[in-house]
Amino acid sequence: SGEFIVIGLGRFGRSVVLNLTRQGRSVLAVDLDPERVEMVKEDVDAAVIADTTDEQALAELPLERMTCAVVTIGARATEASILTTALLRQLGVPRVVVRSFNDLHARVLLAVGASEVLNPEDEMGRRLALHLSNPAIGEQIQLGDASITEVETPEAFVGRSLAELDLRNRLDITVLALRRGDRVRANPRSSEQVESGDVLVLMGSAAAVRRVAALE
Amino acid sequence: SGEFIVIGLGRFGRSVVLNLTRQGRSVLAVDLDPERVEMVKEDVDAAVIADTTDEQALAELPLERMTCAVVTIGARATEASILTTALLRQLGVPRVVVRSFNDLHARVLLAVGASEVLNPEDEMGRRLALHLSNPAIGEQIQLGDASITEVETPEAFVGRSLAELDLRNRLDITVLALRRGDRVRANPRSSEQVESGDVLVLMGSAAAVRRVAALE
Ligand SMILES: Nc1ncnc2c1ncn2[C@@H]1O[C@H](COP(=O)(O)OP(=O)(O)OP(=O)(O)O)[C@@H](O)[C@H]1O
Ligand SMILES: Nc1ncnc2c1ncn2[C@@H]1O[C@H](COP(=O)(O)OP(=O)(O)OP(=O)(O)O)[C@@H](O)[C@H]1O
Repeated sequence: SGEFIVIGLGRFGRSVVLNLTRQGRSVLAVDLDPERVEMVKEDVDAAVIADTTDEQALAELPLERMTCAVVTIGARATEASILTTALLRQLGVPRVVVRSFNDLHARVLLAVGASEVLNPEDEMGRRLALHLSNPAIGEQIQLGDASITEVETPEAFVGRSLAELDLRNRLDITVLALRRGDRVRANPRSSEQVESGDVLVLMGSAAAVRRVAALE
Repeated sequence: SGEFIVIGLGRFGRSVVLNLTRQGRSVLAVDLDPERVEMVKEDVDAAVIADTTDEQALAELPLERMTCAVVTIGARATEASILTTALLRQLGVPRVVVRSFNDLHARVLLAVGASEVLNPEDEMGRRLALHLSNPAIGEQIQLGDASITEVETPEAFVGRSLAELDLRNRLDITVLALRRGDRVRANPRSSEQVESGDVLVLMGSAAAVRRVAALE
């Protein structure tokens, strides 16, 4: 299991803190702004006011117990997030996950020892744009070159069996699962007839899946 | 295909604009701050400076061409996002997707006609916390009660065949796909032997999948 330290309690940092606590993890929340510390105090094991670019202040925290640090310092303090990341690694925290604000910031964070960087706005902007431009496409899992994608059944498929559609030979697409209302069936039989409103879980190249999703 | 209007060009709004343009969509970007409009002008079909709580200013935009509006006005102007959403619906935009900042804001937005609301920080905070607390768990697709989840093969599975593991009878889990290096195989045979480093794509209840992910 392990203990987490989360530094920087803006909207994103507070969401990470609350969700880690909900998953039953032990969390130490840190921010230089007393009001932000006050906002999460009730929800965590411990909450501390500290400027984490101050090595002295950081060294006084119980970092040896932490298996992972999450640095969610904001866009207006990118130097502080870089300095904090470097200090956490020097003080021996094994894994440091850091929020980045652009490609250059991400590269510098990785250079000073961040284990992972992520940019929540970019990631969510990408997902929303994908969802808006292909309304038939739902959630996706990227697996190397292939992807597993939820697709609303195109009208052109309704009333036909999976054998007739022959997606494997025509587009190299496998139907992994079929959802009809609340029921989900893994590896549907080839004789299964597709109905309107079915959701198909397809595995194939991103281009092949988009072609299916673009059918009327 | 259709045309999109994106209102509010903070980090998230700019990411939506850039990703819609990359998907080949036509985008009209709007903000009351000229500097923000300047930042995206080169990347979009049209970019306009306007205060979208001003009905007159909004009515002058070519809204009749828009199939969808995205309102990404920031946390410091929640009233503006509510008012803008209401006006867009009154002026006939068929679909309005709006960023929300808390549950109350989301409920009010839905009450004035938002088609969908989303909170990027909450969503990403939830995903990150899930990934951090279950390191063996990768991406997921929620399908009603079941979920399709990428799981790193636990050591306890290595060297055993899928038939021996008998996940379907023991945990009601189906192995939909198996990834080994760059190769991904859908519906692996039951005689397939699992190797260290394999990634399994499992379908089953969230609790059953977590039990597999928690094995050493
Ligand atoms: N040196 C530092 N030490 C500790 N906390 C810091 C430091 N510098 C900034 N912070 C904290 O980081 C937090 C997040 O920053 P800020 O609120 O500016 O970001 P934001 O981009 O608006 O965040 P969000 O989008 O998550 O709301 C703030 O609460 C701020 O006090
Ligand atoms: N009435 C309005 N009409 C048009 N644009 C507006 C209006 N009110 C606010 N905006 C714009 O919304 C944008 C996003 O707001 P802001 O930058 O405060 O949000 P933020 O929460 O920091 O965003 P992000 O997290 O996406 O960076 C700003 O560019 C602002 O000018």
